[in-house]
Amino acid sequence: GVTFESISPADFFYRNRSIAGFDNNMRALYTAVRELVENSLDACEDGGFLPTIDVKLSEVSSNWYKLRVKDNGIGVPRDHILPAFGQILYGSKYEHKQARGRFGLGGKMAFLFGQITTSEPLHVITAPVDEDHIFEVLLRQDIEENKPELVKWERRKNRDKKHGCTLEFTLEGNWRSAKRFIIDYIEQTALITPYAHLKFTEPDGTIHDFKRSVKKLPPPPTPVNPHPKGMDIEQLSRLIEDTKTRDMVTFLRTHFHRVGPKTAKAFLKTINMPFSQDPRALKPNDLVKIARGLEVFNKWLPPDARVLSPLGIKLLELGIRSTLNPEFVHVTQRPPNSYGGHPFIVECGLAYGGGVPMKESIIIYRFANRIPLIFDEYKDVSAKIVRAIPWSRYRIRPGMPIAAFVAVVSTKIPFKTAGKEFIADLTELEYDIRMGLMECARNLKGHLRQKEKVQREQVR
Amino acid sequence: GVTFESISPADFFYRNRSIAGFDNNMRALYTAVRELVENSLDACEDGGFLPTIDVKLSEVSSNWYKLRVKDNGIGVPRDHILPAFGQILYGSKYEHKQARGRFGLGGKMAFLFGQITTSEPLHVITAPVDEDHIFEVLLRQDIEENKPELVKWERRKNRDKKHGCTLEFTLEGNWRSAKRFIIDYIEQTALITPYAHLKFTEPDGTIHDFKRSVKKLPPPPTPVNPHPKGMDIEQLSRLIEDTKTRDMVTFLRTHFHRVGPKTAKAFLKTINMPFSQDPRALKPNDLVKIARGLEVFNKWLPPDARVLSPLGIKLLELGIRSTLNPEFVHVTQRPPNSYGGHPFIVECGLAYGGGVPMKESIIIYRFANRIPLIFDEYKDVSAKIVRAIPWSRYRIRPGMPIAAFVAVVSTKIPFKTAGKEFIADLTELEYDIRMGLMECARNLKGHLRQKEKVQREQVR
Ligand SMILES: Nc1ncnc2c1ncn2[C@@H]1O[C@H](COP(=O)(O)OP(=O)(O)OP(=O)(O)O)[C@@H](O)[C@H]1O
Ligand SMILES: Nc1ncnc2c1ncn2[C@@H]1O[C@H](COP(=O)(O)OP(=O)(O)OP(=O)(O)O)[C@@H](O)[C@H]1O
Ligand SMILES: [Mg+2]
Ligand SMILES: [Mg+2]
Repeated sequence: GVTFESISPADFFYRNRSIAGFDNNMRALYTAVRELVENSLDACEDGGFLPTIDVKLSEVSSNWYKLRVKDNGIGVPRDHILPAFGQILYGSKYEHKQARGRFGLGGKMAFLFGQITTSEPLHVITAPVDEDHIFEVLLRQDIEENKPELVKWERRKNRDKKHGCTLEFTLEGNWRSAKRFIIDYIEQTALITPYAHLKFTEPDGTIHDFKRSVKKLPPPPTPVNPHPKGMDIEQLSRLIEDTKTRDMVTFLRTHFHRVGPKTAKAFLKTINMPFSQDPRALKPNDLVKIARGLEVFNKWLPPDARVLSPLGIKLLELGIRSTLNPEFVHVTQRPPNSYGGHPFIVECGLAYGGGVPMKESIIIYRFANRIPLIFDEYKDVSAKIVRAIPWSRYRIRPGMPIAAFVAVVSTKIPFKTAGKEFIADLTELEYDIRMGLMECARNLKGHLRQKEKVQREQVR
Repeated sequence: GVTFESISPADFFYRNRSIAGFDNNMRALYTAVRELVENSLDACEDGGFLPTIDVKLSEVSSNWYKLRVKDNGIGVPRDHILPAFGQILYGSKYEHKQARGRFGLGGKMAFLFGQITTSEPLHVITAPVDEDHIFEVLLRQDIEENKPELVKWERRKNRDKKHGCTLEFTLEGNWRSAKRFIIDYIEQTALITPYAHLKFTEPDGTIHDFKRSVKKLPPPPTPVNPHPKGMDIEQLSRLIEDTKTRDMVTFLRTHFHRVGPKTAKAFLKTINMPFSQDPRALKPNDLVKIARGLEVFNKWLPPDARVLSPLGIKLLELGIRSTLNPEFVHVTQRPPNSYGGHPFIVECGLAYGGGVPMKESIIIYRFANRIPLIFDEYKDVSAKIVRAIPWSRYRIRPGMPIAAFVAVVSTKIPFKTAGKEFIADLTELEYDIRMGLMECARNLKGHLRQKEKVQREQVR
């Protein structure tokens, strides 16, 4: 007969680690660096600190590398050190707020890959902000049970009041193949995080030092209620289960983003629901009615852009000019939009000429919640849109030196893989990316037409 | 400060369902059909029964569809009905054997999507083989706790001794957009499963009836020990934890695929380990030594092809000819290979002319463990290889009517997403796909050269 079993989520991601970005020794090394740098950037921004992040990769023996990442972030509170680093699907980024982290597994998958290839434990030194001690911990993961295994725990007084986290572990990797992608990732991260000081040391000792060029943090994102558009019945039932409200108008105003009394009442009228209806008395059929109505109702206010923290067109243009020194740049920020209850903002840019390389097709730079996406460009929704735009209509021909920039921020980036390599084909997102790039294309067309005109007059 | 939480695996895949193939209402409807058909095919083959599968999609209201799938497989044993359909990461396909299922979540994600869009429960009627009763169950999923919620349970005597499973649930879907992909999937499944009787009824009543054209099942795959190449330390420690063996030669012979006493001793010599070493006394350093040694040792026997169940070049050619009626076909089966302890076999085919459509680039048909892969072709490892092959060297030019077929079977297909849409870029796999397609290309070149010669002589 057949044998039934259940496996832990750690076991699932161990057995199927290509889903989390650990396909092979090249991708594993890249993803490990990515996941730790993103954890450090989140930890610094969470505390309002200008990030200082030191990444060091050193060769232990052929194919074995020690990765060490040190930051000045908020550190990890004592009671959460073991599960934060040893329990898959445990983390501090499950709330409805823009962050690089989201899944509760990235950093841990990196340590897990180190453990299964070298058997070495994870070494953590952390000085959590608001606590008086520094904790130095060695731990492993019990993959079958999905829990941390403590190897060593030490605590000492935090005399100089510094805060932050240093992580070190050893993993098998393919540096020769990963090198250009890792360096590309670090450079692009520095491009869109000019307020961070990022230092990366290669195994051969070469140092890439990206000093801060901006001395203050951008306004941080804030936690936010879900936007009413695209709610599903599970989300609704969870809100109803925990709600303290006792009528539907207050329910809508309390739990959804930017819903005032007038809008709430107008909505309830469209589904023939009394304003005084107690949310806890709703039947399953009512939930269906509400979910469908929320999707169809078209008088919702769009999400408030201030809950998100986009790059800003000034910063995006600065980054493009400093990286590529182009002859022409146009950047634009789309109005806030939302999908499935999650607000998002798309920013687009086109750069032409100057230092932009000439390639057969348009080079695409992609950013999602300030994470540069380096792999699988042609699989990404941005590439799908770039392929579909009728560029010749804007006098843009193959072989021209053109680079496109697409930056998305959201309370939830719809990644297609747990390795955050590329974004799913989401209809609302496709619309904004297309509109943004076409606006940039129209502006570039004007520049090209002007340039042609000048060139023709020179010929005469 | 920050708030730490953990979430259940059901909650993870609910929140991030694009990772499981439920990106939007079109993909969700497609993936739901796929997952249930594959569960039914596995259930029939597990019991050695010629599959008879009846898939019916009917429109409940605008955008709501009822999906009903009935099969004559082994059914689900009474004690496993609730977790099999209500607990994510629970299933019968975790063993080391070729199967369509693997993750323990596909069918459940389909029902979950139905539940969150319509609030309707899953309706199961199952007659498990080897039991005397038929069970009729209504259930929902408690997503936050990752456990089934029983709504109704009935049992009656199984008088006519039939066996199988019928599943029915309602989900929001986009049939208009999904239609061509779903029909494509059903047709390609019929192509590579000629021993199955597959019937699909569209919402408008149109019936696609694919009768059996082959009257017996192919030899089934068998459970197998992992192949020694590409073991990691976690796999080794699990084997050691459970082993009844007390010396390393017996350990290797008992737990690995095709390792005899001579090979085991030769291997142990290469890592200076005594034959009598007790596996339970191994230190972490020894595990590292063994893992590295297993990877480097080059005298392992390749995996025994008989544990896998490839299509076979006869069946593949039959399927290609019946679908496309080409002027020329060449198919080939690569020798067994393995990666990470998992044996795999690649079969390739090229079809030219006749009914093969003329497209700008080569059309690629992909199969993984007899699952047709319909989406995301350009993201798949096969497409990566097709783009990289220098076709002009074989007189194959763009615009020729050419279709490529790549079928992979393995104890573990390295899917890049939990939605099984495409395969990760695995080095060993890339090698075999390239060699297989180039062999077909050489044969096609011969055919094209012959054809040109004949045409030139006709001109004279
Ligand atoms: N350098 C760090 N400083 C402070 N806290 C950290 C650091 N690295 C990880 N953490 C904590 O550990 C938690 C788990 O990290 P992990 O990378 O596994 O998941 P995540 O970042 O929450 O989500 P994702 O899987 O998307 O990366 C984080 O949520 C954070 O609270
Ligand atoms: N039609 C069916 N007949 C018999 N057993 C079934 C059927 N459908 C599902 N099952 C059982 O329920 C289990 C869970 O199915 P589910 O699709 O969720 O996961 P899986 O098939 O094991 O893996 P995957 O996520 O890769 O599909 C299966 O392993 C199988 O034992
Ligand atoms: Mg993280
Ligand atoms: Mg399944």
